[in-house]
Amino acid sequence: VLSVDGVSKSYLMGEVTVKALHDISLDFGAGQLVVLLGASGSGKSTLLNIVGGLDVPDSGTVSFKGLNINAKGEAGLTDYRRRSIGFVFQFYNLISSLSALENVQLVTELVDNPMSPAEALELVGLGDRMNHFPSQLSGGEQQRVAIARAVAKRPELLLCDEPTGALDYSTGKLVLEVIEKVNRELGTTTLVITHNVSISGMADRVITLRSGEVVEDRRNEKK
Amino acid sequence: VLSVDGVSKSYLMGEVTVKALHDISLDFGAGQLVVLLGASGSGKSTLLNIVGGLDVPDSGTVSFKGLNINAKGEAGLTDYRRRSIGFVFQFYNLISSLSALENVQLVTELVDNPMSPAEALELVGLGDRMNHFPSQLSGGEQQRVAIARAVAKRPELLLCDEPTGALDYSTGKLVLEVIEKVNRELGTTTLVITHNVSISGMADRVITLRSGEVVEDRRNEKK
Ligand SMILES: Nc1ncnc2c1ncn2[C@@H]1O[C@H](COP(=O)(O)OP(=O)(O)OP(=O)(O)O)[C@@H](O)[C@H]1O
Ligand SMILES: Nc1ncnc2c1ncn2[C@@H]1O[C@H](COP(=O)(O)OP(=O)(O)OP(=O)(O)O)[C@@H](O)[C@H]1O
Ligand SMILES: [Mg+2]
Ligand SMILES: [Mg+2]
Repeated sequence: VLSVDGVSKSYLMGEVTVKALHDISLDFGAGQLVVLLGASGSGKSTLLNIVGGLDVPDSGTVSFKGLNINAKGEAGLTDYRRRSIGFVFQFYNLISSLSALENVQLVTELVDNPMSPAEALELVGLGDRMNHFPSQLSGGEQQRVAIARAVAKRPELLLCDEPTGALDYSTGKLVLEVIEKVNRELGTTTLVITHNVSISGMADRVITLRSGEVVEDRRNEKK
Repeated sequence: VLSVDGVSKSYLMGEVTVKALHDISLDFGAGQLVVLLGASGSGKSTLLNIVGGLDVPDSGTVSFKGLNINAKGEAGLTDYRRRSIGFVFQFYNLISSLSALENVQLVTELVDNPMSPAEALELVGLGDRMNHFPSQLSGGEQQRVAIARAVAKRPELLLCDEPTGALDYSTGKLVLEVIEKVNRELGTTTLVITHNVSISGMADRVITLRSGEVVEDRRNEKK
């Protein structure tokens, strides 16, 4: 359902070229739960941003349900992002002037069949923090609002950049159960960047990046 | 060398009072390496911010080398923060218009005997990223600039809020070795908030918070 074909991305820094991604080709089946591993700076966020239509590759294509996501201009890309994708950013990207509830609501209003914002926040243990603003929330609470916002959309494609980075063991486990539940019950194709090894245990497939290249692509036989 | 005495902090949210910290009393000896554990929202960052003079308690005092840090007004507090403390923020707080090198330089210029900015960045594996701006760095790279900036000061007190949250296993291990080395070679009193269990292994003492209270305070017999 999601196809990455020959994608490369580089940055020119004076005389040095930083190759963030080099010739990445991957196909993702509907409903697959994929974990993306790799050292700091190996290209994981760059790949996720390109798949999510937040960044454009220098070469290569990304296709969703057979259609090139970059072929329909800015409007087509915005539509893809709004309707099809739930994105959990590495830096959360919450709107500081809106409460937790309003941050989730902003996104659920854009789609046809969302969860209620309150329901999504309850799922991640923030039922008693709905009226707090981002600056009034702990790091892990902000991260969980970002997760609630992404899953509340009931998206076809869920892209999560380090969803448990700021969480302790048991809160992280709670969040992973939410992600795994959404993947299983809605058939959401799910890509999770993580350093949390227990997440790879629940994945169908584990892909490892190193210096912008895929160095391992392993199927999990747990299912 | 650092004393927290009867510190409490609450937030009034409409009809509900959120008790972020409740009557915390702790003494930290010079050169101690302390790990602070606790679930998301348990009050860890609030405690660290109060110890670092970035926030003021509702009641109780914080004393550094016998002097109440809040007793000398804004000027005294600014001086305490600049000279005595290296702070690694949960959200890095880098200046987006300055390069990695300049971000570290800004801080080393304030003290008498700092490391060179280049040296500090090399220590955390960013020798080849010195001229990148924060927006041109991966999440883990930004976190490492924040760490370089804190240790380059050669501070008396090093306060780290989740210094390995965005890092993979081996990069996280590198960072912990830097923190542990600074603590050992400079005798820096070090408080580290983390969810990374391997850090508690290297600590002299492990303190656990739950709902704003200290529920465990354990000495490590490894040394
Ligand atoms: N705008 C940019 N200009 C220059 N270099 C960049 C830019 N954005 C990213 N990079 C570089 O590209 C590389 C890959 O970055 P990316 O954010 O994808 O890494 P990552 O795998 O997500 O790392 P982390 O685990 O630390 O978040 C990094 O080494 C980074 O320094
Ligand atoms: N300005 C504020 N107004 C209201 N409540 C606040 C404010 N700042 C923090 N809180 C609440 O205080 C509690 C403690 O926050 P703190 O940031 O210290 O937690 P933490 O232990 O660092 O969590 P994490 O591991 O998620 O970073 C949280 O439940 C948070 O919602
Ligand atoms: Mg990243
Ligand atoms: Mg915190």
